[in-house]
Amino acid sequence: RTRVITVANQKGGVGKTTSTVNMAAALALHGAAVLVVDLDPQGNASTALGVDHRAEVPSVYDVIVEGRAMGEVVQPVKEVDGLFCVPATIDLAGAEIELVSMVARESRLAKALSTYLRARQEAGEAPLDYVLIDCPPSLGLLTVNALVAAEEVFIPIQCEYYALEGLSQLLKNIDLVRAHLNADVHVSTILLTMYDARTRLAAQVAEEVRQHFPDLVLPTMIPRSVRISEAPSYGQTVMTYDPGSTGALSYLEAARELSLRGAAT
Amino acid sequence: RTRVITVANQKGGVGKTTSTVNMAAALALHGAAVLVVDLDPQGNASTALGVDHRAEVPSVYDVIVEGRAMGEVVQPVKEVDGLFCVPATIDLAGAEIELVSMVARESRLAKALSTYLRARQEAGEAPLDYVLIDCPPSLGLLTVNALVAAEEVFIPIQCEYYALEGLSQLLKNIDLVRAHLNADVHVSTILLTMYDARTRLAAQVAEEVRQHFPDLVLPTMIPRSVRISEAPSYGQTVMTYDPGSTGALSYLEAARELSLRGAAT
Ligand SMILES: Nc1ncnc2c1ncn2[C@@H]1O[C@H](COP(=O)(O)OP(=O)(O)OP(=O)(O)O)[C@@H](O)[C@H]1O
Ligand SMILES: Nc1ncnc2c1ncn2[C@@H]1O[C@H](COP(=O)(O)OP(=O)(O)OP(=O)(O)O)[C@@H](O)[C@H]1O
Ligand SMILES: [Mg+2]
Ligand SMILES: [Mg+2]
Repeated sequence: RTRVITVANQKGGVGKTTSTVNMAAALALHGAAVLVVDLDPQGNASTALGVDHRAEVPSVYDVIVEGRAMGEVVQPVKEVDGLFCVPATIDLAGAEIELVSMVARESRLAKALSTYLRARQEAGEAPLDYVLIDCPPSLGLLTVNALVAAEEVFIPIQCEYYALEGLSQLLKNIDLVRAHLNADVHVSTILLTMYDARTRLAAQVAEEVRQHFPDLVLPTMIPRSVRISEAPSYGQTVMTYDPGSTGALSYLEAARELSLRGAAT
Repeated sequence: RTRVITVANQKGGVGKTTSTVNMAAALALHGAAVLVVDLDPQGNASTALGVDHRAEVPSVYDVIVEGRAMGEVVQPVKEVDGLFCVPATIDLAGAEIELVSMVARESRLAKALSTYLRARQEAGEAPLDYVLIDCPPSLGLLTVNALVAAEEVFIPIQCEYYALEGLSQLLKNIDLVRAHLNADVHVSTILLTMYDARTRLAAQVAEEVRQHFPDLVLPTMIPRSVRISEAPSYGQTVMTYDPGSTGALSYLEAARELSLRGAAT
């Protein structure tokens, strides 16, 4: 069974992309077959994975707007065996407006992904263990497509004051998608990111999130660490850029907790 | 003459809200009359200014979607004389979809603002010196409304690797708005934010941005500082929360540089 997980939070800069690529790499390094779908027009996940995403490269835009088969745009990630990526290119920026008037506008990614997973099966390929979808910082049609395509929602929360401000809106939108578009989608995981042990604020926010969502928050928190933010400039995840760093070890631990939880939640 | 400045960058978490509220407070503390328009459905700017923005409070949603007069929703900011705010409430989250099919969907904020400024003049009130518009992390209709309403664009850039990745897209969109909707809009200012002097990465990104945009980047950089991120939890800007901190002093300096540049750029 393939676990399809959408990484979402409309608050910007909370570690969606960083968590997507590092969790994906950590899972793949442990033998899992993992696909990252980059649904952010900025293409940060594609950059972090070292995957080519210049304008003419086949991308997720071709899949959801033009109807191209996903299998034709998947690229392997050089640094990590078992890790693949559907890149985002700049034309994705226009997708939200283009999707508004299209048929089945909310479920085009879901359909493309289920077709791809079935085609892999019929071709006798090993099934993917995880699909992680990186979302832009908004609740528009791209994020809705991701919520319709997934069963699980993974929410990174930065240990900063504004963290809780948009959360109720995100949860409301997930409820709307579950009521009208995808009965299976549910929040399975919350990850606390950029935890700075030197500040009282981080501890206060972490405490508050754990009180609100005791069963969803992973025990491991990701510390604020320069090595994590340096890795993308080398086209790598921190897992291969600096495997012994606190950042890499905490993502390894968080990935283990995610895999142990299973889809059962 | 009122300078209308849109604070925009679709990259999330780069310091748009933090720069908007702290620059606004710094300008007001020096005697300027300043209005902040919160155009982000999360309402972080309203929170940081300590302005009530619960669901039933009259807000920018009523102005741009319902056509309500802006003068009816402006609130004074208690902590700082001369500083006002048009708050954002949760119903702004639905505005982008609602705007798509409305008449003059791109210029509703521009029209509401120019009507408000003229009404203030006719009532014999002192003119506003600055209007700062805080945008959400996307290039949708809310940000387009802000770009149509403004003459200047102020771009905060975080000193992190992904900083330059989305910039060309933002500049392209500004060019489109200038070509079709607002001939006056131009990028007047770039501010480097969350500069961490301990990392090589921050210096590299700052250097690269200065090389690309030598005339636009303010000399002052905003350091990463815990006091800046703590201030919103007290419903204050750092200017009043901790006026002697490096964060407050650097925003004071940046505001001085912005006012000296004038609208001439
Ligand atoms: N644990 C960490 N320690 C230090 N820096 C981090 C950490 N996690 C993320 N970062 C940095 O913080 C910035 C924001 O992270 P990231 O881009 O992953 O967030 P995001 O939620 O994907 O942003 P967006 O909303 O724009 O999509 C990036 O520059 C990233 O390198
Ligand atoms: N100079 C700084 N030092 C430390 N923390 C900062 C600094 N500037 C901003 N922050 C913190 O970083 C986070 C992101 O900043 P902010 O919310 O202002 O960015 P934004 O661009 O408005 O985000 P969004 O894209 O969600 O609108 C906030 O928690 C804020 O308190
Ligand atoms: Mg991202
Ligand atoms: Mg903001």
